[in-house]
Amino acid sequence: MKLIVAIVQDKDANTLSSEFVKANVRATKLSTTGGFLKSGNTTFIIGIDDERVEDVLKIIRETSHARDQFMAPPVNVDVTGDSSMSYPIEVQVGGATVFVVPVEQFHRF
Amino acid sequence: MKLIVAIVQDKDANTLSSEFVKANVRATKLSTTGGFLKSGNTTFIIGIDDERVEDVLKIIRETSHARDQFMAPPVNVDVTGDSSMSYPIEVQVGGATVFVVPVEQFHRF
Amino acid sequence: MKLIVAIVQDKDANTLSSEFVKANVRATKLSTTGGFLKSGNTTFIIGIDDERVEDVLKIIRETSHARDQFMAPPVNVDVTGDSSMSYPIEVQVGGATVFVVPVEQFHRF
Ligand SMILES: Nc1ncnc2c1ncn2[C@@H]1O[C@@H]2COP(=O)(O)O[C@H]3[C@@H](O)[C@H](n4cnc5c(N)ncnc54)O[C@@H]3COP(=O)(O)O[C@H]2[C@H]1O
Ligand SMILES: Nc1ncnc2c1ncn2[C@@H]1O[C@@H]2COP(=O)(O)O[C@H]3[C@@H](O)[C@H](n4cnc5c(N)ncnc54)O[C@@H]3COP(=O)(O)O[C@H]2[C@H]1O
Ligand SMILES: Nc1ncnc2c1ncn2[C@@H]1O[C@@H]2COP(=O)(O)O[C@H]3[C@@H](O)[C@H](n4cnc5c(N)ncnc54)O[C@@H]3COP(=O)(O)O[C@H]2[C@H]1O
Repeated sequence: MKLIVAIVQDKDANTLSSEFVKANVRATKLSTTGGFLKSGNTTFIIGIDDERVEDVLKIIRETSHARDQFMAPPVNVDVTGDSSMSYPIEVQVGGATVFVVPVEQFHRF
Repeated sequence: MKLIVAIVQDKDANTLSSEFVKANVRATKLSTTGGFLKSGNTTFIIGIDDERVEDVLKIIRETSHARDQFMAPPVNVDVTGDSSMSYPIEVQVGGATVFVVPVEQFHRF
Repeated sequence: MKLIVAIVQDKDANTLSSEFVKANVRATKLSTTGGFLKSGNTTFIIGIDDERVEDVLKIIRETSHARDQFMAPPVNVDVTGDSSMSYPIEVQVGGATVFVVPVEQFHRF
């Protein structure tokens, strides 16, 4: 048994949930926030048998899409009052960041 | 030291919190959502010494109760417009789904 | 690769986020609740290379500050109606509670 922690973009969360249901993959969803962009994203916690880890990774890989996002630029005021540095910065946000963690005991009560 | 991740129903969350406090079990609560029913539930993260893992599992087992929940049926329109498939589906939701994860370092700052 | 789970006080969350960004440490933030005080706190999930675990622990240790918090006293009504037990209780809340968890697979899709 493994615990998969997958951070994905909100735009892909509902599709990913449906794909998990179709594949009989049990999952719990958390509303989270990215540390850099400070915008909302979604973290799935998925407990899964060792033999199905690759299936789950495949579903995540095929459903999550990298996208460009703009972030408000850091405030930068130099001595001439020059605002040439104030355009929004484009950042590419990945489809998914995934960690597979070992599980020593699994119980359903 | 282990990290216990326990997903329980909202109805049992407050009782479980009180039982943890009485037993001097430290815990952090997350508001989460079930991937299938899409309804709110509660996930506890509990860091606990190896010798107390069984105590914690016992508290969770005795406090969390399986219940029936109804889910809105999937929309199913067939060629005759037959709506015979539109009754809510009854699903049994377990008291708790629990993962015990190994911890390599534990710090309190 | 390790997964660091760090529970900190809301008051330190923004500073900790900035320190992570400056140090190029990727993190995801969760809004959580303490099991004892039932007040909001923040949990960071940080996936990090083994060689950088100590850097991350240092950042957390230096940024998170222990504080006193008051909790509403438990309701205690004795037979004489004595309310001598009704003062708020002072509790020291640590800067951070941190778990380092092993990661078997790490993927970015
Ligand atoms: N210090 C920095 N310098 C330059 N660019 C930076 C940066 N920190 C982040 N970025 C960029 O900004 C995107 C959004 O990061 P954020 O932290 O808001 O949102 C992240 C975060 O919530 C989570 N995440 C990614 N790696 C993580 C890790 N190692 N541990 C925990 N969470 C992670 O997944 C979300 C998407 O991450 P992704 O890497 O695809 O996309 C990242 C990356 O392209
Ligand atoms: N392996 C795992 N990894 C991560 N989280 C897990 C998990 N197993 C359970 N959970 C979490 O615990 C909640 C209760 O699951 P339980 O299996 O008791 O109760 C489930 C189960 O009886 C049923 N169910 C879930 N998926 C199903 C499916 N694909 N087919 C048929 N029934 C399903 O619906 C109930 C509610 O499921 P929901 O997903 O809304 O909510 C789940 C989910 O949030
Ligand atoms: N082993 C663990 N597993 C998971 N999460 C953990 C944890 N240890 C700490 N936490 C999380 O960190 C927060 C701060 O804990 P700390 O021990 O610094 O500060 C604690 C501690 O000084 C005190 N406290 C907690 N439980 C107690 C108890 N049973 N008896 C006496 N004091 C308690 O109240 C403060 C606030 O506790 P609260 O539960 O609201 O909030 C906790 C909880 O959300």
